[in-house]
Amino acid sequence: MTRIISVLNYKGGTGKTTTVVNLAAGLALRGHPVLCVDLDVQGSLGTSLGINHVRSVADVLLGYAPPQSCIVPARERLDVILSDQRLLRAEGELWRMGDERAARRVLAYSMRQVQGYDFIFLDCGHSMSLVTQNALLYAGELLVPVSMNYLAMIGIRQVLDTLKDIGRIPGHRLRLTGIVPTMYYGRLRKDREVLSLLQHYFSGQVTPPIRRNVRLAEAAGQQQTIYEYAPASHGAMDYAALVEWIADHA
Amino acid sequence: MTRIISVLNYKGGTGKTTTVVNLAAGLALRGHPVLCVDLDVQGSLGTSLGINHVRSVADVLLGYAPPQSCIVPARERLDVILSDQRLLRAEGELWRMGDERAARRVLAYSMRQVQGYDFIFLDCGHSMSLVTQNALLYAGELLVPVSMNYLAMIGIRQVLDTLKDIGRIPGHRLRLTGIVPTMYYGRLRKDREVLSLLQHYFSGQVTPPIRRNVRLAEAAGQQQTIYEYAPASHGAMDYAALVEWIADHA
Ligand SMILES: Nc1ncnc2c1ncn2[C@@H]1O[C@H](COP(=O)(O)OP(=O)(O)OP(=O)(O)O)[C@@H](O)[C@H]1O
Ligand SMILES: Nc1ncnc2c1ncn2[C@@H]1O[C@H](COP(=O)(O)OP(=O)(O)OP(=O)(O)O)[C@@H](O)[C@H]1O
Ligand SMILES: [Mg+2]
Ligand SMILES: [Mg+2]
Repeated sequence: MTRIISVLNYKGGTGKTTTVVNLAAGLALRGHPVLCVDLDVQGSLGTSLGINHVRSVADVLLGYAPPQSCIVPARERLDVILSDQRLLRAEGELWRMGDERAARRVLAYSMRQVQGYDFIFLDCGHSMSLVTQNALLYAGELLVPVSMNYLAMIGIRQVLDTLKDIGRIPGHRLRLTGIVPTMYYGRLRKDREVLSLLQHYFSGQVTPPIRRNVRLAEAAGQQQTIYEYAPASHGAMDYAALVEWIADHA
Repeated sequence: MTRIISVLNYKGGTGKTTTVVNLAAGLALRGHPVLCVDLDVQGSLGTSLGINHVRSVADVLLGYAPPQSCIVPARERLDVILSDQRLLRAEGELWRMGDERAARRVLAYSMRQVQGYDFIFLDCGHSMSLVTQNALLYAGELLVPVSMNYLAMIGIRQVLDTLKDIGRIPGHRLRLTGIVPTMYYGRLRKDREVLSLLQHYFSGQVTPPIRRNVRLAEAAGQQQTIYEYAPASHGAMDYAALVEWIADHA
């Protein structure tokens, strides 16, 4: 049974792409076939893995090509569908359908033929858009990476409000699987306070935190996963722990 | 002559809102009347200043209200037009106009009656959207806050590509006034390398860096400007230096 997990936070720069890359890569290293779909117009998934392809998720949404021809291998057992600026074009076309209910089901409908993965991650980036709604209706689970700022609570609230809206649609359940504290630096009181606030309000759903670790930023700059770039670093340890947590919280 | 300055980076979390708040507040403290317009659906400008209003920039874009009735005072000489999730609705309506050329001029047209400010800042957030294009056609200048990661160069490239597209429109000139290095931590080699790369490629246009300073994050959590929350901090010093640089680079 494929677990389809959307990774979303409307707040920018909260470690979403870093989490998608290293969570997916960690699961692939454990033997799971994984697909990552980039739904952020910035295309950072491809940049972070050093992968290019002429086809993108825009082709899937616009109906120009079947998903299978947009899938490209990134690592062993790790495939991706990339994104690019044509996603803005796709957003426009979705709005112009004039039927929001149909417009937000395009991705789920196109992707129904995609088989054979244990996990499909959707990097929703940070936009509140029809493309994001497509991701939330295709997914069965939601992960929310949050950085350690008091505004983090507001960000989660906005995502949960969207969850409620999606939840009201008959036949569609989207489970909040986890809140991932990112860039955690325990020596800052602010970080300790925000983490304990999260654990208080979302007990049971807060994953082990990902510590601030410059190796994670460097790895992306080198277009490598953390396990390739710095396998002994805190970043690798923390994402390996997250891999286990995700596997245990199916 | 009002300086209309859009603040944009498609990369999330690069200090855009923090820069808009503290640059605007610093100019207001120097005696300049300033207006800030939030064009990010997350509405972080209002949250950062502790300001609420029933009207938002969505009302301006949808034509529901004139800008004057959407303007709310935030501090002495500092006014704001807030944003909210209705901005997604506005984006949809702009697409449904079916005429992209007209759809991206709505903001400039509505705001032409707004007078009396020395500076108008547009917090464009991180989305590539029709709303952002509206901001870029209304503005005369562009500021790009970048955080110290190698992906920062890619982010600037994407913004400059948009600049070129806007530049091809007859009668519209948008000047890249500055690239603002944010969250700079000089003890990291990565940060020193990225800063010198920026200074090499954009010499003359790179502002003094804003150092990483937890007071800036705490100030936003307290819904205060840095000058209110921690006037003696590095954050306050660095943004005051940016205020001078902006004033000198008209
Ligand atoms: N734990 C960490 N420690 C240090 N740096 C990190 C960590 N996690 C992510 N980063 C770096 O912080 C920056 C933002 O991370 P990332 O791009 O994953 O965030 P995002 O939420 O995907 O951003 P966006 O909203 O633009 O999609 C990147 O340069 C990344 O390399
Ligand atoms: N120089 C700094 N030092 C420490 N923290 C900072 C600094 N600048 C900003 N921050 C904090 O980093 C986070 C991201 O900053 P900010 O919200 O200004 O970025 P943004 O580019 O507006 O993000 P978004 O893409 O979501 O609009 C905030 O919690 C902010 O308080
Ligand atoms: Mg991302
Ligand atoms: Mg912002």
